[in-house]
Amino acid sequence: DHFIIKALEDGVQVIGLTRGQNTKFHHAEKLDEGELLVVQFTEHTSAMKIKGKAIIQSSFGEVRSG
Amino acid sequence: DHFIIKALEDGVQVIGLTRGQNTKFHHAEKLDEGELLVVQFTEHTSAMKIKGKAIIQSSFGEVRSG
Amino acid sequence: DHFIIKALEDGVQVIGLTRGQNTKFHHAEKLDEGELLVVQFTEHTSAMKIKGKAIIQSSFGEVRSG
Amino acid sequence: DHFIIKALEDGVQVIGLTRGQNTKFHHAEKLDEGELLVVQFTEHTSAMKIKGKAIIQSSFGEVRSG
Amino acid sequence: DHFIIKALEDGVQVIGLTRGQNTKFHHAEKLDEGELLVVQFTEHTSAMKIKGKAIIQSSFGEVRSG
Amino acid sequence: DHFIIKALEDGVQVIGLTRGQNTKFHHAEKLDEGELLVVQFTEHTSAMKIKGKAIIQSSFGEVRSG
Amino acid sequence: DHFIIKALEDGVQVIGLTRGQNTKFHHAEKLDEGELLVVQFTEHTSAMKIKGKAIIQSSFGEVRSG
Amino acid sequence: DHFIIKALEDGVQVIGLTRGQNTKFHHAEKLDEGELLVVQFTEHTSAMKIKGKAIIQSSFGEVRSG
Amino acid sequence: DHFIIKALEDGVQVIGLTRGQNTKFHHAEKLDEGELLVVQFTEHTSAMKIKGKAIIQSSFGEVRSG
Amino acid sequence: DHFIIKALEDGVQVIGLTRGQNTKFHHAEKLDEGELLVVQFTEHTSAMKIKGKAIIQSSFGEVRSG
Amino acid sequence: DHFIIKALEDGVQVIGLTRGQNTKFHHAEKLDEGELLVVQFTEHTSAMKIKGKAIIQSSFGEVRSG
Ligand SMILES: N[C@@H](Cc1c[nH]c2ccccc12)C(=O)O
Ligand SMILES: N[C@@H](Cc1c[nH]c2ccccc12)C(=O)O
Ligand SMILES: N[C@@H](Cc1c[nH]c2ccccc12)C(=O)O
Ligand SMILES: N[C@@H](Cc1c[nH]c2ccccc12)C(=O)O
Ligand SMILES: N[C@@H](Cc1c[nH]c2ccccc12)C(=O)O
Ligand SMILES: N[C@@H](Cc1c[nH]c2ccccc12)C(=O)O
Ligand SMILES: N[C@@H](Cc1c[nH]c2ccccc12)C(=O)O
Ligand SMILES: N[C@@H](Cc1c[nH]c2ccccc12)C(=O)O
Ligand SMILES: N[C@@H](Cc1c[nH]c2ccccc12)C(=O)O
Ligand SMILES: N[C@@H](Cc1c[nH]c2ccccc12)C(=O)O
Ligand SMILES: N[C@@H](Cc1c[nH]c2ccccc12)C(=O)O
Repeated sequence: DHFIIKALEDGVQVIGLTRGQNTKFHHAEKLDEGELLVVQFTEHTSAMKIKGKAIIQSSFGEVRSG
Repeated sequence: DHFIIKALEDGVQVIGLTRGQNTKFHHAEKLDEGELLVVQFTEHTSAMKIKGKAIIQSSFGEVRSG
Repeated sequence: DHFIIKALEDGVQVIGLTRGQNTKFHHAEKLDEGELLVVQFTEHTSAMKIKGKAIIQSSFGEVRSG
Repeated sequence: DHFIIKALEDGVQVIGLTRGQNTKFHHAEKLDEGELLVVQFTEHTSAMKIKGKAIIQSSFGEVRSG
Repeated sequence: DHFIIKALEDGVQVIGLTRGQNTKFHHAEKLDEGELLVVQFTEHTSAMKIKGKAIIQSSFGEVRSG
Repeated sequence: DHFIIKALEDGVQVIGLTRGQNTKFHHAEKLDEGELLVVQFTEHTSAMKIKGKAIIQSSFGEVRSG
Repeated sequence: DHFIIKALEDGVQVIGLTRGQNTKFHHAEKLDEGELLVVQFTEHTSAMKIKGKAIIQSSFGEVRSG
Repeated sequence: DHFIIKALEDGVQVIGLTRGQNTKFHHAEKLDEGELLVVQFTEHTSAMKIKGKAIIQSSFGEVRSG
Repeated sequence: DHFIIKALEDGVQVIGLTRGQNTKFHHAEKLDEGELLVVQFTEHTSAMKIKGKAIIQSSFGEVRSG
Repeated sequence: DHFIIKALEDGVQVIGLTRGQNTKFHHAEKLDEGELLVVQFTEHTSAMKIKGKAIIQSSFGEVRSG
Repeated sequence: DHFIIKALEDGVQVIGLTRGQNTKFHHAEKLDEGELLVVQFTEHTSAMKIKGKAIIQSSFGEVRSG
């Protein structure tokens, strides 16, 4: 399971939420317009939050945030 | 198995229910309009509840809540 | 194997039945109209009962209850 | 492997038959009209019998009983 | 691997044959018209015989007996 | 891997051949017209022979014997 | 991996070749016209030879020998 | 992974090459016109050479040698 | 899971982010126009960032960065 | 993962490159026109080089060398 | 996961990058025009760089470098 996030503006954030009993933010990767981030679910990340204008590609197709 | 939730209004909640004999709420992630949350089932989460206006993408296609 | 239940009226119940030699109700999650519940089969749940008006999405497509 | 049974009348029964050398009834879940039951094969259930008017959804499509 | 048998007349029999070096009948489930039986291959059942008028659904589609 | 054999005449035989260094007949199941046999490959059966008029359904589609 | 061989004449042979460093014939099953043989690759058989007029069904479709 | 070789002339050879650091011929199966050979990759065979006029069926479709 | 990145200008960067509790840059591979990089997720890389004009091929299709 | 190479001229070479830290040639199989070679990736071969005019079939379709 | 590289000019390079914490070049295979290289990801190779004019076939289809 992976996801591709393409920022459509500066300041887009892709935030990793911790796996386990507690759910906290462990990392926020900032993207400038045009930059691309490819991410997986991992041992430490079981949820992700996306803030700002971006395109997200997944096995379900595309969706826009922001 | 993962799900993508896109909030269509402020105050949308994605609630994780505990895996195991008891079923309780362990986390409620609040989303503002346009924000996106990508979640999995996990060792601690075997059910999820979604309150408020949102689009949910899954392997079955899309469905709206609220 | 997961299922998405969207309540079409208040008071919809998604009931978990115990896995094992005995079959009893271990949890009933109540949904108000528009709320959505995403559930799995688990170590503790090997059957589910749905009461009230709802849409159920599964790998077989959609079906309505109530 | 799971199955979705939708009762089309009151008094529909979904009966679990025991896995193992002996084949006996271990549980009969009664459904009223409109109620829905989602079931799996399990460690204790290797056959199921359906009595009364119902729709059964499986990976093979739909079939009616009764 | 599972199979769905719908009886088209009373007295349909779904017979389980033993797995192992010997092949004997270990159980015969009788179905009345309209009743439905969903069965798997199991640790004890590696062949099944169907007598009487019925519809059998499998991954190969449908076939009628009787 | 399973196969469905529908007898088109009385006296059809579905013969199991032993798995292992030797290849012998270990069982011959006789079918009357209209009767159906559903069989698997097993720990004891690695080849099957079909004599008489029958329809055989497999993952490759249908074929007639006899 | 299995194969279905239908004899189109008497005297068709389905020959099993041994698995391992040596390649020898370990069994030749003779088929009369119309008879059907369903075979697998096994711990003892890693190649098969077919002599005489027959239809062979496999995951690649059909092919005729002889 | 298996392959079906149908000889289109006498004297077709299907040659097994050894698995491991060395690559040598360990067996050459000769086919007469119309004969069919069904082969797998095995613990001892990691490459095969085909000499003479034949049809080879594989998961990629058909190809002719010779 | 792999990805193919084709640089459309000089100075494109494919950056590997560390797997684990911390998320840092562990490697930045620079590509000149026309050069191609094929990468996997690995034990050390659970996210990748792409800066500059490039085409990225993945199981979701193509997307452009920059 | 296997590949089928059909030589379109004499002197075609299919060269196996060693798996591991070093990458060297461990075997070169020469093919005459019309001969066919079916090969796998193995414990000793993690790359292959093809010289001369040939058709190569793989899960990606066909491609010509030379 | 494998890839097929066909050189469209002399001097094409397929470079293997090391798996692990460090990312270095461990091998560069040079291809002359028309030569073909089939490669896998391996225990030692988790990224590959391609320089020069070539066609690359992968599960995503074809792409040209250079
Ligand atoms: N810490 C949670 C994160 C999470 C995953 N899926 C969720 C769904 C709802 C709420 C929280 C979550 C877990 O690992 O389970
Ligand atoms: N605690 C329950 C949560 C649950 C999962 N699926 C359900 C279906 C119905 C009711 C509750 C549930 C369990 O792990 O099994
Ligand atoms: N306790 C039962 C629940 C069940 C699952 N599938 C069923 C089908 C019919 C009746 C009961 C069931 C079991 O785990 O097996
Ligand atoms: N107790 C039997 C139940 C069963 C499964 N499949 C069957 C087919 C026919 C008759 C009985 C059965 C078993 O576990 O094997
Ligand atoms: N006891 C036999 C039953 C059987 C399975 N498949 C067969 C095919 C032919 C005859 C008998 C069988 C076995 O387990 O192997
Ligand atoms: N005893 C043989 C039976 C067999 C399986 N496939 C075959 C093909 C040809 C001849 C015999 C066989 C074995 O287990 O291997
Ligand atoms: N004894 C050989 C039989 C064989 C399988 N595939 C082959 C291809 C060519 C020649 C022989 C074979 C082996 O197990 O490997
Ligand atoms: N002995 C070699 C045979 C082989 C397989 N694939 C190859 C490709 C090219 C040359 C030789 C081979 C091995 O097992 O690896
Ligand atoms: N170090 C993080 C990297 C990561 C993966 N997926 C993410 C999604 C969001 C933010 C960070 C990440 C991890 O292994 O989990
Ligand atoms: N010895 C190398 C061979 C190799 C495989 N894939 C490659 C890609 C590029 C260069 C070399 C290779 C390895 O096993 O990893
Ligand atoms: N040494 C790195 C190579 C690598 C793989 N994927 C990457 C993506 C980006 C940068 C480097 C890499 C690793 O094994 O993880």
